[in-house]
Amino acid sequence: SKILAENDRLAHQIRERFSRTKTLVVNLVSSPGSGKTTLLEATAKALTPRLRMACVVGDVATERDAERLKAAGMPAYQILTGGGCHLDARLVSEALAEAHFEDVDLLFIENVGNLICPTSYDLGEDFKVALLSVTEGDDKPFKYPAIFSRAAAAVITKADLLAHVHFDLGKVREEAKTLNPDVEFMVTSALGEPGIGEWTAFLEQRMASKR
Amino acid sequence: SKILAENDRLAHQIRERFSRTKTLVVNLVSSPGSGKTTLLEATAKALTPRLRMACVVGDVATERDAERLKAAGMPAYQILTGGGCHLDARLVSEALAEAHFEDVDLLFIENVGNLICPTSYDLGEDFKVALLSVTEGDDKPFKYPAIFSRAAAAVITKADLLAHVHFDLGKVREEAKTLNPDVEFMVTSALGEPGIGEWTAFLEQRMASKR
Ligand SMILES: Nc1nc2c(ncn2[C@@H]2O[C@H](COP(=O)(O)OP(=O)(O)OP(=O)(O)O)[C@@H](O)[C@H]2O)c(=O)[nH]1
Ligand SMILES: Nc1nc2c(ncn2[C@@H]2O[C@H](COP(=O)(O)OP(=O)(O)OP(=O)(O)O)[C@@H](O)[C@H]2O)c(=O)[nH]1
Ligand SMILES: [Mg+2]
Ligand SMILES: [Mg+2]
Ligand SMILES: [Zn+2]
Ligand SMILES: [Zn+2]
Repeated sequence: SKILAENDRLAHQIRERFSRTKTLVVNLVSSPGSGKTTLLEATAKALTPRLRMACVVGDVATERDAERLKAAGMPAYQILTGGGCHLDARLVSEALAEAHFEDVDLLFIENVGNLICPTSYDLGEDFKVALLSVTEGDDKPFKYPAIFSRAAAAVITKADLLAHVHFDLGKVREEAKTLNPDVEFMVTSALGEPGIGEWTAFLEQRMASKR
Repeated sequence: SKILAENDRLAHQIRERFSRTKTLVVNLVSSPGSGKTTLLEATAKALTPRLRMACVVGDVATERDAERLKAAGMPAYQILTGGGCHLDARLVSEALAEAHFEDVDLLFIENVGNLICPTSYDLGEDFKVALLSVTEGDDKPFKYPAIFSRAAAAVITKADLLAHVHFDLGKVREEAKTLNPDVEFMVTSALGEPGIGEWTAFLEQRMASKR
């Protein structure tokens, strides 16, 4: 369609720009409340000042997420979609024109909380990451297959709560791998055990291979 | 727009049909994994056989939710949207033509897991209900204001987990009431304390006022 063609043109421009600067661009997609912002707060604390990071964050309303990220030491630019259910390349490229995130090693895009619509939009990212919290149920990969098929990583979040909920990690891994055999499947907690070590190691590995 | 006008025509037909039979029609909207199906399973167990209930449930993929509901004793018809991020009146009216849910007191529509898009579609329901789990964060009403402004009830789910997460019930209630002063705000757990008493009382009250 014409809309996607225009989107892809802008996404291509973004990708070109960040391949010149060797900036790794990561697009985080999840349901509302799966822990995108909390993971980024923990990432800011773990990797600053060694790496220079920034985030463009999309929401329907409020600047809450950008405020949280800035307080955690990560420069952040808030996109307000005014009701839109996903980010597209136009919104991201307009944000980048305003935000001036020049010298960054890692650019995060925190998408609007939505496990369906953001899947089909290329934002110029190197890859998408799907977050799934242990509190959402272990049936989600097959129920929302598109994002799990396209994401480079499936990040299980809030694993510190595993003792309190029913969540069969093996089943979720199997479903994720069925949809996408190459997916990096990792288990994290931004607030407790096991921490975010698998996540930061994955980012470092992907940055190295972009260089 | 033409699409919404056609949607509203079909929604009107659905509403007419169920006002003749005095069936209460409830449209449940939430993020993926907030607990819609689990609440309906508990509702089936609490209200059967006194009330005759049925459910039309929408998902992108799998029949898992309809299977769960049928196993809990609630007749259920699964709509597969094939990628669509919300139910519309056409999908619901086609499902009703197949499902033959004739003599029911309560018809539930479990919408696709998505806190944004389902808000704008009238499905012929008497009202929408927004579910928000305590594990998703207490910042959501203002971050996703449209559904909380339009829902007749804001149902907090998984309250048995309150001891393990940060969730300020007072703040969430205040935000929900700011967006919609008439909203019925209730706190539930389908698996533990405090149970679903406030929810079933609300349904009975709304059924009585439709009769
Ligand atoms: N126990 C626990 N709670 C977490 C963890 N990560 C996030 N949370 C909680 O989950 C809730 C939502 O977290 P957010 O980071 O705001 O989620 P989000 O995906 O950014 O939400 P949206 O931007 O609205 O889509 C908050 O109450 C967090 O405290 C974790 O690792 N462990
Ligand atoms: N502790 C606790 N967990 C719950 C409760 N209700 C639901 N859950 C859990 O939350 C997860 C998701 O529940 P579902 O009922 O499948 O959620 P849903 O909203 O129907 O999900 P989708 O249909 O995919 O949008 C499952 O692991 C449930 O066991 C509750 O009251 N307490
Ligand atoms: Mg966030
Ligand atoms: Mg469900
Ligand atoms: Zn959408
Ligand atoms: Zn939609």
